Amino acid sequence: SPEIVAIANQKGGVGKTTTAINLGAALAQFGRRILVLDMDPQGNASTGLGADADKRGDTTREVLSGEASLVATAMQTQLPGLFLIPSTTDLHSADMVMASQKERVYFLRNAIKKDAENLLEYDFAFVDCPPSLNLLTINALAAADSLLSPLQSEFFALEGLSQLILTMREIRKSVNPMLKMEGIVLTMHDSRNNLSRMVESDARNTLKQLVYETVIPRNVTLGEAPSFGKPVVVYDKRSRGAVAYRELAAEFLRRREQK
Amino acid sequence: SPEIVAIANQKGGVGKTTTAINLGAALAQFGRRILVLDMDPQGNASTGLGADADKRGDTTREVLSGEASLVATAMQTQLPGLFLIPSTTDLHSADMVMASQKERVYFLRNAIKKDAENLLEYDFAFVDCPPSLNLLTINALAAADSLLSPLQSEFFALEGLSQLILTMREIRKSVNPMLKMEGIVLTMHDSRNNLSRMVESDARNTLKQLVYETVIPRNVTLGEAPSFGKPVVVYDKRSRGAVAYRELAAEFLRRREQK
Ligand SMILES: Nc1ncnc2c1ncn2[C@@H]1O[C@H](COP(=O)(O)OP(=O)(O)OP(=O)(O)O)[C@@H](O)[C@H]1O
Ligand SMILES: Nc1ncnc2c1ncn2[C@@H]1O[C@H](COP(=O)(O)OP(=O)(O)OP(=O)(O)O)[C@@H](O)[C@H]1O
Ligand SMILES: [Mg+2]
Ligand SMILES: [Mg+2]
Repeated sequence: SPEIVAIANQKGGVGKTTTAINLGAALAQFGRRILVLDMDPQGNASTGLGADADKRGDTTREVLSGEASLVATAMQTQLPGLFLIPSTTDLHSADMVMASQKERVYFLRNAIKKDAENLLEYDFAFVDCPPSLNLLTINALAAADSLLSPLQSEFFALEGLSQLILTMREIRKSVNPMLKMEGIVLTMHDSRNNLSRMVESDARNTLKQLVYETVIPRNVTLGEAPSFGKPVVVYDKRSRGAVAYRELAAEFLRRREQK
Repeated sequence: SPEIVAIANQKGGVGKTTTAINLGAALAQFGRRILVLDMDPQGNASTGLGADADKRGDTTREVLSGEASLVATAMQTQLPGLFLIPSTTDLHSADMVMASQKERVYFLRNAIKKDAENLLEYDFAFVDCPPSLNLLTINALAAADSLLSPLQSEFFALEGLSQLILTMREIRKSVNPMLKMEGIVLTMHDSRNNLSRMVESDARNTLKQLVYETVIPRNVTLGEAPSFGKPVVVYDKRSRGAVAYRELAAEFLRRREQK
């Protein structure tokens, strides 16, 4: 069955959505079958994969509430092998509704279990989380096999990492003992500037093998691609952004083979 | 009494904290008395203003729960005229506690009312909000006179603006009829790149006078300054970031004189 990977970090704007879209797309180009689940009411992963806001039938909200099954909701993107469960701002109200229920942290996990048969055809599912340790993110961490966390090469982002690791430990103790830290990916990196280099050396010194060797550079095509509803590996496959995400995908697979 | 300005945008990493710190600091240098209230459990505004995590006595959490008064909690920063109400990750649990109370959206407003006498000495209070439309942000919008929203010069950020404006309308209808849209500030702008220019022209065409003339450029000193616990106007006063925030402060004051 597919490995469920939560892409989470409560610090805002660190590259969660960009990583979910482009790591997913690069793996699809390598022949894997990938599901991206948009767990953010902002719906950025949905827009970035070309799902126009008015064409999103069933969404993550209906999957969480049990009205729709996971795999039936998955829609084909322009890239073969890459599928999306879109979200809209309606997901915001699902957050409120879940809050009062006893099973509130297990809605996603239950939806995955219910559809386990149909999910067998996928290799990986990436859950794009909102910038907050709210119920939507907790649901993703409770359902995931592993957590992949983008780390923006900035001071505030480095500061937030310890909070994320603490939260991860709590989740492991309380709702999901199997959750493991998959890795940390440096994003928006500019090797000419001291701050970026300082963040990288700090992260590698403290987190060692957890930090991916691949570093995603700051590259304007990564900001342009979503406005065309395309992953960067489709929008501009020779760009530094596309090259970096293909390298990341290769390392992501290598790490699994070594285990 | 001071004008309460909420600095909010549910899109992550758009420059909310950087604007709260540096607009506040520039106004303090112009002789105004400024209070920055950190409403984000990440505590970035607190770190960026030099309040070490282990030296934060009473914080926003105690102010919201009524255990401490607003002005008594305010701590002097290194810059004369600039005061801070710090936060820690404890604020997360306050969010949970508030959720079950009837007055849940008015905790901040009640704290401000209770301390109205002592607040008279301040000219402006800036509330730095987390990247989410959660109870902490709603409390800030319910208590604020105006909303100042940073707009990162990126596609996803532009997309999120309509959601923010919808939320603002709902708040005006339900909890705070006096709340007005103060303005929108373009941040991390790079005039050499098409995407930045596209976002700027889109924003100015649709939002007209709401968009500040002053545009904050992408400038690495804005990322470096928080690692020294200083506003950029103190850390490197001749940098493009410092110049831009001083210009923003001047325009912020001009907009008020013209009204
Ligand atoms: N390596 C990069 N180089 C340049 N721009 C980037 C890069 N990665 C992401 N971006 C842009 O930076 C912005 C923030 O990235 P993104 O939206 O993926 O972060 P996020 O963590 O998902 O944000 P949020 O916390 O709001 O969910 C986006 O506009 C994106 O297009
Ligand atoms: N104009 C700028 N030029 C360069 N870097 C900037 C600029 N403004 C902010 N930054 C840096 O970009 C990152 C995001 O900014 P900031 O943390 O202020 O955004 P935010 O909206 O408060 O994020 P969050 O949504 O997590 O609260 C920070 O590391 C900050 O130092
Ligand atoms: Mg995102
Ligand atoms: Mg912030």
